[in-house]
Amino acid sequence: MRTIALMNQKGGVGKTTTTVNLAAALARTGRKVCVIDLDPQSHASTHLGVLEEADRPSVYDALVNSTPLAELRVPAGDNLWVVPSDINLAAAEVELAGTVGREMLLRDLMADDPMKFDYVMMDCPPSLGVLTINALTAADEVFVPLQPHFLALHGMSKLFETVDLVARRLNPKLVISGIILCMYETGTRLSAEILNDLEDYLVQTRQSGRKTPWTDATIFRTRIRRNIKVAEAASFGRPIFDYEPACHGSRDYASLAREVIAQEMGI
Amino acid sequence: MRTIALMNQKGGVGKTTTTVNLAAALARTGRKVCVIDLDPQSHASTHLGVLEEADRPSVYDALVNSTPLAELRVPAGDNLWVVPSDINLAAAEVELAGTVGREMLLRDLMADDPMKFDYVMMDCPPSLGVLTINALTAADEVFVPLQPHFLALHGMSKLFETVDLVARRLNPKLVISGIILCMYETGTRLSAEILNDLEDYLVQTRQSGRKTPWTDATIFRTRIRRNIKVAEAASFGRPIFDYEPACHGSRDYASLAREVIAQEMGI
Ligand SMILES: Nc1ncnc2c1ncn2[C@@H]1O[C@H](COP(=O)(O)OP(=O)(O)OP(=O)(O)O)[C@@H](O)[C@H]1O
Ligand SMILES: Nc1ncnc2c1ncn2[C@@H]1O[C@H](COP(=O)(O)OP(=O)(O)OP(=O)(O)O)[C@@H](O)[C@H]1O
Ligand SMILES: [Mg+2]
Ligand SMILES: [Mg+2]
Repeated sequence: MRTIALMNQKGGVGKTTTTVNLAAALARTGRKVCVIDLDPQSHASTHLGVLEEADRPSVYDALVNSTPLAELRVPAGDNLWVVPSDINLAAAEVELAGTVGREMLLRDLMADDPMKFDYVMMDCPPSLGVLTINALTAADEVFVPLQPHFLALHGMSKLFETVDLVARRLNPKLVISGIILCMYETGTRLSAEILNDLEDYLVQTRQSGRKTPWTDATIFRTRIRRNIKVAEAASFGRPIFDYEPACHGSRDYASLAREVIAQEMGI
Repeated sequence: MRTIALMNQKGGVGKTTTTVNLAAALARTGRKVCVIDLDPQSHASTHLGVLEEADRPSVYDALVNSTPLAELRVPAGDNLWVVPSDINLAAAEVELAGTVGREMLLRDLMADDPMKFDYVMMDCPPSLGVLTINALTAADEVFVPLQPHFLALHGMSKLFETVDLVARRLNPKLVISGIILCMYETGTRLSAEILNDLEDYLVQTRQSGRKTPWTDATIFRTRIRRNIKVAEAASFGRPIFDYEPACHGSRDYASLAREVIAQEMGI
């Protein structure tokens, strides 16, 4: 079982879109996949067609009331499930501030969950608060969706620093196993420059000789190209494969899934 | 003096880019403009070429240690100043949780500020936490940068609800005076559909007859078109006008500034 946190504190870089479409791509290969939506805006849930319902419990109840994940999980397609979020989660930062071991809540809920999956994928909000820290403490791996823009690259050192802190204090097995280039605009100088900067940054951080959580991080060769159909799919509450199976977006996410599966051999 | 919060809890919709470029466009007309960077990632500061320096106080010190804004403000161009942010601001949510009147801290600092500007523009982080609430309590007006995508539109009702709460409990004069369409891709069906949905939503919310903070909200006619030069300008730490004065981005932000100035007559 691979437990992966999709995180990046920069907003709008493709975290949710990648969580949903990569999860769907892996499910199409027969692997059992569970998405956990940790964003109070519940965009991953919405994108999978699971809309907020007044009295339905959500991941908020898991964290604040210890409701088992199995009671919250709903089907979202063949081999695909989602533990939905809701807006109450926005209060979790303050509500959990005084809870002992607040960073380990999700990890313990997942350990108690009888159902096993091939992949558990956690969509994180655009911040480094208690929800993202819960995901990093529960995960074995981190995938970093990244838009090849300057402001998105600017935050990588803080992202790495946070992952390092969690690895040292809360979750020694945590590694950054992949960086996913999203909304890639082929042919622009900016994309090429940012990619160069990123590669240089990885090489430089490795030269220190110290083993870090990103020492073995790879930049996936598949670029998720900017393609309006990917954004349209969200408005239909379906992954890209159900909406427009022959577009760039479907090919790119299928190709990314193949690279992710190829990593399994090495694990 | 107009005090404007640029906010949208959805990530990556163009808040920072619009704060910086609209502020620069207004400054080019001779108006005195101060940007306040309330995002812990300090992207507005970086985009204005004001890089984080160890030991330099920031808006964190204003909120947590009551340092006057005048001591924090640095020049960022002709008629343009910025009160920079820093990463310590990320802890403000938890650090201020127990502070009495934590939502009014920025409002009171601004009231004490001897220097008066024509425009004060606050860049908010992608959340509805204490930093954004401080901006809404200190502001007279809200501008909502919005990418014409489904997930961005999805959050508008929560955004309006939050502004309504702040207007009722903390700041009765607060209104949403403008919605700015960013990263607009002309000719795509999605942009046109989202724009229609947004217009319908505004009409519907007005029909209730009750006066709300968005009753007079206008969708600015200027669309900020997607244009890679706008993203490139951020990596040079300059507003678009200094980087590429003849591109779509410069024309769009200049046109937006003209619409914003035209609103002054009505104020
Ligand atoms: N490859 C793509 N091509 C075109 N549009 C895309 C692509 N990937 C994502 N988008 C759109 O870009 C916007 C940002 O993506 P998304 O919401 O997945 O990012 P995020 O990092 O999850 O944002 P947040 O920080 O708010 O959680 C969305 O409107 C989405 O539909
Ligand atoms: N008109 C545009 N054309 C092309 N790229 C743009 C445009 N406006 C903004 N961008 C780029 O899109 C990305 C998102 O914009 P920006 O960072 O301003 O959004 P934001 O809402 O402030 O994000 P966050 O939620 O992280 O604070 C940035 O990399 C920016 O350079
Ligand atoms: Mg998201
Ligand atoms: Mg921003």
